Amino acid sequence: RETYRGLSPAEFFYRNKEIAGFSNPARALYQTIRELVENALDATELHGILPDIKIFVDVVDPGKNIVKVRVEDNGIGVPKEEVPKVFGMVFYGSKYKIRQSRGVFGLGVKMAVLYAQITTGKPVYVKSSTIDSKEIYEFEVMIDVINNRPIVLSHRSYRKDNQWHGTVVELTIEGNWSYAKKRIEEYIKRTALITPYANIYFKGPDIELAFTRATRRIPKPPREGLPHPKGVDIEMLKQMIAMTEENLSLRDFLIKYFDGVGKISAETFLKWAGFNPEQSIKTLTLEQLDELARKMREYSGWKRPKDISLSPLGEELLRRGIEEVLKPEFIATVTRKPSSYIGNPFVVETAIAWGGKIPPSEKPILYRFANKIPLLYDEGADVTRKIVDSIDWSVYKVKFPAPLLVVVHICSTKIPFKGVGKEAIAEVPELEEEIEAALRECARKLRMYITKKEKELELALK
Amino acid sequence: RETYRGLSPAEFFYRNKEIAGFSNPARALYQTIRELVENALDATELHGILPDIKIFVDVVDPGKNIVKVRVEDNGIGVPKEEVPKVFGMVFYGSKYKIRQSRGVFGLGVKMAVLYAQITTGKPVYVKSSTIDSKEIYEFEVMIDVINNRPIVLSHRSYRKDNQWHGTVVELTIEGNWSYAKKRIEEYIKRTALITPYANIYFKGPDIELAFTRATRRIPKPPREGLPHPKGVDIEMLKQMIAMTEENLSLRDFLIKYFDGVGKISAETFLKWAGFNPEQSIKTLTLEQLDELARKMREYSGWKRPKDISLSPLGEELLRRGIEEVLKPEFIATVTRKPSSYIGNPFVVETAIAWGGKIPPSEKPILYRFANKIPLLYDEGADVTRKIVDSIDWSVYKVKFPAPLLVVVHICSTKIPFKGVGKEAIAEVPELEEEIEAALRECARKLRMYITKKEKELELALK
Ligand SMILES: Nc1ncnc2c1ncn2[C@@H]1O[C@H](COP(=O)(O)OP(=O)(O)OP(=O)(O)O)[C@@H](O)[C@H]1O
Ligand SMILES: Nc1ncnc2c1ncn2[C@@H]1O[C@H](COP(=O)(O)OP(=O)(O)OP(=O)(O)O)[C@@H](O)[C@H]1O
Ligand SMILES: [Mg+2]
Ligand SMILES: [Mg+2]
Repeated sequence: RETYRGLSPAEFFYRNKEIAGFSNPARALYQTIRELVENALDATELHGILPDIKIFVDVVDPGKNIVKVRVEDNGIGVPKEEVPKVFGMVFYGSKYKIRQSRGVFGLGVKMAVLYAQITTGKPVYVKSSTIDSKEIYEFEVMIDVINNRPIVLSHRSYRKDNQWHGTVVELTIEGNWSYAKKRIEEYIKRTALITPYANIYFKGPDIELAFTRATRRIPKPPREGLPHPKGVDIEMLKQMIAMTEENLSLRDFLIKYFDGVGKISAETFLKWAGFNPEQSIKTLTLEQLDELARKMREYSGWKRPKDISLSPLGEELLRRGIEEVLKPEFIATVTRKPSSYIGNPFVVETAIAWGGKIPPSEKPILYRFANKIPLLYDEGADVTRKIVDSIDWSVYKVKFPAPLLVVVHICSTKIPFKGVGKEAIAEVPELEEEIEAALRECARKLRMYITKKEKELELALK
Repeated sequence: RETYRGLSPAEFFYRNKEIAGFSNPARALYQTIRELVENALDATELHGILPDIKIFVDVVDPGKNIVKVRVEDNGIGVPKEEVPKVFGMVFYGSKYKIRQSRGVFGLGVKMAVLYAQITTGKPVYVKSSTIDSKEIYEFEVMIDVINNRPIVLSHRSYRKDNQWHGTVVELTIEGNWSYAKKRIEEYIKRTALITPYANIYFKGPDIELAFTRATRRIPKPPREGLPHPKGVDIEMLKQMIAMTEENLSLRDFLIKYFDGVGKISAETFLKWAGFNPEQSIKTLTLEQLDELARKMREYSGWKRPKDISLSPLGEELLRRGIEEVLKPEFIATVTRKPSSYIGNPFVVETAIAWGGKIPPSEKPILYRFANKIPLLYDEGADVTRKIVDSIDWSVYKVKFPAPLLVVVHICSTKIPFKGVGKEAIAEVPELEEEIEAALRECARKLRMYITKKEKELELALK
């Protein structure tokens, strides 16, 4: 009497779009812009290209809240044969790897395409060309929601007679510009703060923002890494063994497929774990796989995860970005050494800015960033806010109200986001320790500055 | 140079299980239990069956935190041919309809099965029989993660020689009982509170809870409803028109497929919207569909959504449940009339309990429920906590610390959950209004009680 059915991923997110941040026309406009901007910045910066990003928002029908959003970048472009799926298939992308990037789910732009399709019936317009392509191509794509497949409404290509490479994405959605304007402006400003090597131009219905790059120095792009033994599980082992054609020995399997495992460490571990290093991986039983995964997680002798897969901003760029956008009286910055949780490497960078254009407030203003994405919502559910509030700032000579702004940037190959809308970060103990340690390092520098200013004031008063 | 790939939904949730609440062994044990219990209660109560639910938690290997979870119910069972997909395919289920139920995503039990597979490599064990089935069947199922398909490891069936119907689900997972125990106990207690017509038996490693039903009265099960015109979008119209074989007129299409639309209201609306009621739906252009969807959402003359698809507890059962579990000195209850947001009907029921076994606290203790599911996490991100904190309780003669407990239960065909882990509810204005109105109604009754007690005290002192 019950009827049973399945849903495609596209249909699931069509029915539950608020879970991805598309809950109302104001929030949806914000989310559409950020999904496109984050894709544009990944397409440039992950490949060592200085980003030139342009964002255009036009209200095409004020009575119906119809808004056109267009984002242009000078990135690596989307290969022609990949355009339909990249824009028209949920859970499809190029960021399913062990490498720091803004995108992680293979869902973002599809949510925006879906939202446009739902609210205006219009396809996404894409124009792109890769660096080595001889042509420029244009597509109009919609999503076949029932089947989670792209529908190409139109496409054309023509010879490229210049060196252009990059992507243009244009969407027409129901969006509430006046309600969303403040947050969008804040998002653009904070993006400029965390990417001081990017040119970012934003043209909205009643506002124009232009951030010229403060430096041509760009962080070293992250490189794809291998999984770390600390993060292994039995399902992962099964899949990896099924995917290897060769019947490797346990030792060679560990060396080849895991981060930072050499011949000596593999053999030391296997002897400790009670395994024969020569055993062929295809002969492992389920019980042995379970035991192997468990022992790999438990072993404390592994090298810490490499950080080649990370790309922190670094203290100098963090300082430049904050100076450009906030012009404070004082800045303290800290970029911590890499740490890790369950085999996922991460770096915490923090800054404290004081005075200048920062308005006084009753508790520290907090700017949160994850993999260079500004997080503006759900602050109350974010681990970083919890830590900032748990610090007794009077120890550092801060009396509220104070012109105190705290910047926290977490880089990782796996940011523990609480939801697919990427707004709040979960409480991971290793992360909490690092955030607090970094903040206190900055706070001590602030205290030295406040002490110095107090002394100068005393001298001036004599 | 970038490599592109897609993920199946199973692989997506394998990689991002923390987004569904499976973030660590303690939380995962809690989530596993609740996913199974919520399925068991849906399988009984949605069909008018008085629930008999048994939950068993055993620590099978304390050193490795391996825990076995078993849930038994007397529900409608799972049809034999549906067992593999229902337990082995993400986004598959029987609750993708317009009808109040605890389950909504077609994901819950699969997350638990996936988590067991990842942490112990063990399949889910299922035993079931539907009411009219002549046999009982047992299955062991795992998920083919890459392809999002079930793998049936074993199955057997045998003749049923009694009237048994229902389901047994057993999973072996890595779970931290000692860390999760307190929350699990609270979850079971609150489940008993909100379902006073259920027998709930819980046996854990060092604890046994038995809640015998306080009444045989059960809320009228919800009936499947039709979509309401206020909630329509162009994608929905396209899909509905594509699925209808007959080339209906616009008027007949509205009458047949939408909630509460009769001949007169359909014609009145279509004339107001500038459409010809006789136009065949298959001849509508994209522009017309867009206009039709827009006008359907805008029109203020629709009947309010029917509430046959809802199943609130009602004031009497809410009172019984609170009395049984909390034994307070005073209870005020309110079940509001149905309301709606974007065409989704909802009912808010609240209760205020005072004194008795309720401990005094600095602000009201809050028990949140959504479709009879207790919500225990992310209170800071929930709209209900925000409203409870925004009320000035001194107006109702409450001085803190006070033994004040607030119960808020929201029933809807679409609960605006913030995430697939179902822990916090988003800020929907229509919902906020109703929650506040209901709480103030209860608070006024509390004030009368407090006033009466003050008078009694005065008389006693004379
Ligand atoms: N502007 C762009 N330039 C180049 N490639 C792009 C661009 N936008 C999207 N892509 C490609 O499309 C893929 C899918 O994008 P989408 O936003 O849906 O997912 P994602 O960025 O991988 O992850 P997330 O869901 O977290 O955003 C990306 O992985 C990338 O390969
Ligand atoms: N104990 C049970 N008795 C009968 N049917 C069940 C039982 N458990 C699960 N099912 C069936 O399996 C389906 C899938 O369950 P699952 O928990 O994955 O999703 P859901 O309950 O529909 O939604 P949600 O993801 O929100 O829990 C259910 O819709 C129901 O049809
Ligand atoms: Mg993206
Ligand atoms: Mg369920």
